[in-house]
Amino acid sequence: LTRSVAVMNQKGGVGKTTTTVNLAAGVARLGRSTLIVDLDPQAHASLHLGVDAEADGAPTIYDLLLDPEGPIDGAVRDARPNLSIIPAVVDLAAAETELADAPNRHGRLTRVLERLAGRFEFVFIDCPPSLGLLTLNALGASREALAPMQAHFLALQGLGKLFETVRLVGRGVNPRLRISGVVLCMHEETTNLAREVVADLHAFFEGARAEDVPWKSARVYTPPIRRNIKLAESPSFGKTIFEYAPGAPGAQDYAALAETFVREWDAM
Amino acid sequence: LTRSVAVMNQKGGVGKTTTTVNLAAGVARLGRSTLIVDLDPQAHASLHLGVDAEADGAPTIYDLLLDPEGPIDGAVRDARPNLSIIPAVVDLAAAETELADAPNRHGRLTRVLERLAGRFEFVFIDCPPSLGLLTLNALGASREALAPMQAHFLALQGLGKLFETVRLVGRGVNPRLRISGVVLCMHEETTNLAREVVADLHAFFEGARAEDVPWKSARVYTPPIRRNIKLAESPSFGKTIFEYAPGAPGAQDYAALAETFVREWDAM
Ligand SMILES: Nc1ncnc2c1ncn2[C@@H]1O[C@H](COP(=O)(O)OP(=O)(O)OP(=O)(O)O)[C@@H](O)[C@H]1O
Ligand SMILES: Nc1ncnc2c1ncn2[C@@H]1O[C@H](COP(=O)(O)OP(=O)(O)OP(=O)(O)O)[C@@H](O)[C@H]1O
Ligand SMILES: [Mg+2]
Ligand SMILES: [Mg+2]
Repeated sequence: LTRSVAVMNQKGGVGKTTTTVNLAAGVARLGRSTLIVDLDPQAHASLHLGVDAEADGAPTIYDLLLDPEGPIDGAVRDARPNLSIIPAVVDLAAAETELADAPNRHGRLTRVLERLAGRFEFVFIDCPPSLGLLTLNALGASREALAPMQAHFLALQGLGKLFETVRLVGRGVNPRLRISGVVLCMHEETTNLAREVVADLHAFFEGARAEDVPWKSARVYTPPIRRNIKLAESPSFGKTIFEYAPGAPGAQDYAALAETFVREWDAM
Repeated sequence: LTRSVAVMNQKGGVGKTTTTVNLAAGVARLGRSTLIVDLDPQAHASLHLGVDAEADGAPTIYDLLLDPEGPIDGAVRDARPNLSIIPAVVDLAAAETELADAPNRHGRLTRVLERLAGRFEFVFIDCPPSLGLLTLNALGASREALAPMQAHFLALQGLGKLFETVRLVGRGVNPRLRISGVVLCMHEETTNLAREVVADLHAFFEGARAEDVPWKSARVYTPPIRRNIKLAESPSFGKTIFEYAPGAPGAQDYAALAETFVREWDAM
């Protein structure tokens, strides 16, 4: 069984890529076989790990979306011990248009992950800041949606639409889809704003426990990921936080989050 | 003559909305007639100013993009003294698909602004985190592109693609398009990362001075906008920073930026 996770939020710059890379790296460091699928035309997750898909010419996620039956082994690159990645390239931006009228346009990534069934225990899919076709493919292919967010007002505003999208996909192509919860990123615990937003989040999730909705068992993950400049520096070296600054708060927080994530999975 | 500005950056969460609202408000406070066009399906600029387009039922930017000859006066709402806004609604997300095969799909907003010619001295267009059809409309309709950014590595990476897009639009539908420059947002001057990124930016712009490119006179605007929690709090009250916390660093910085922006325009 595979814990496949769409790391998504249409709000920009909330920590989707930073969380995909460092949570996946943390899980891999715990010895679990892990795959990252970079579904963002910006290809930042690929860049973060030092993988240049355009340089090596091997298939990318773009090729696999256009032809899910195409060559797949070359697309999966080893990035670290226990950590592989199917990288993105900027061409991926065209995929939304090219697939707009294509058959099974929402189920392309599902097919790709089916072909890799059994190879990885954890799959994390980095999504672009939108609820378009790429994100819908991620939601269609995953067991759960994980929403990084910043405890700011504008990010909270977007959650309603985010949940509604998950509900629609859950009623349509992917009935098993759940929202596992929210990861607080760039967190400044000492601000009133952060405390108010977190309180709102907890109240919202508590209120949903008895309802038949995809977020009925959603939670605010702990620990929050504190704001830590080391997390912003590490991509420029093509390194995860554990390689770049293993003692930094960012490394502590993502390591703890990875342990929570694995422990929770083993208990299910 | 109108200073029309596409506030754009495909990187998410870099301060596009916060800059559109507070720079426009700063310019309006200096007595200049200013229009905000909210071109983001998230409608955060509209939310930030307390304008709920869905509640009042009047035309929105969505309606005008689908029919640029449609009713326009009701679409322009007074938001503050000297400051008007054409708001967005979530339906706008569908516009990219609905207009994908439409005639003149890149020139819709140009037509809308032509119909408002002479009414406003400054026009700021808030773009979504993408280089898709909405952002292309903004670039086609504007005299200049202004890119808010965070002095982080991943934001710097995206600039190349951003400039390339501006160059393409400049060669195609809008030969007068320039990049006026970059606004540094959420700036933490004391970090090495910020200093390195700013140094890279300055070097890049200096190196372009002699070339025939749309960014030959681009600059890093001063002052940078410091990280200030008040800027993140103000949208939750439907207020600009000047209304919410007039003495805060965020208000000082956006007031100074607005003065720079107006003074520069008067000198042109
Ligand atoms: N906890 C943190 N502390 C400091 N900086 C952070 C932290 N998390 C992320 N960053 C930085 O903030 C910026 C935004 O983060 P990131 O790119 O991961 O967000 P995103 O949601 O993937 O953005 P996009 O919507 O553009 O895909 C990046 O420059 C990143 O390096
Ligand atoms: N200087 C600042 N200090 C503190 N918080 C800020 C600052 N500028 C913006 N913010 C907050 O950071 C978040 C991202 O800013 P904003 O929404 O303006 O970015 P954006 O580029 O418009 O995002 P998107 O790509 O989603 O449209 C918001 O919650 C905003 O309130
Ligand atoms: Mg990202
Ligand atoms: Mg915005």
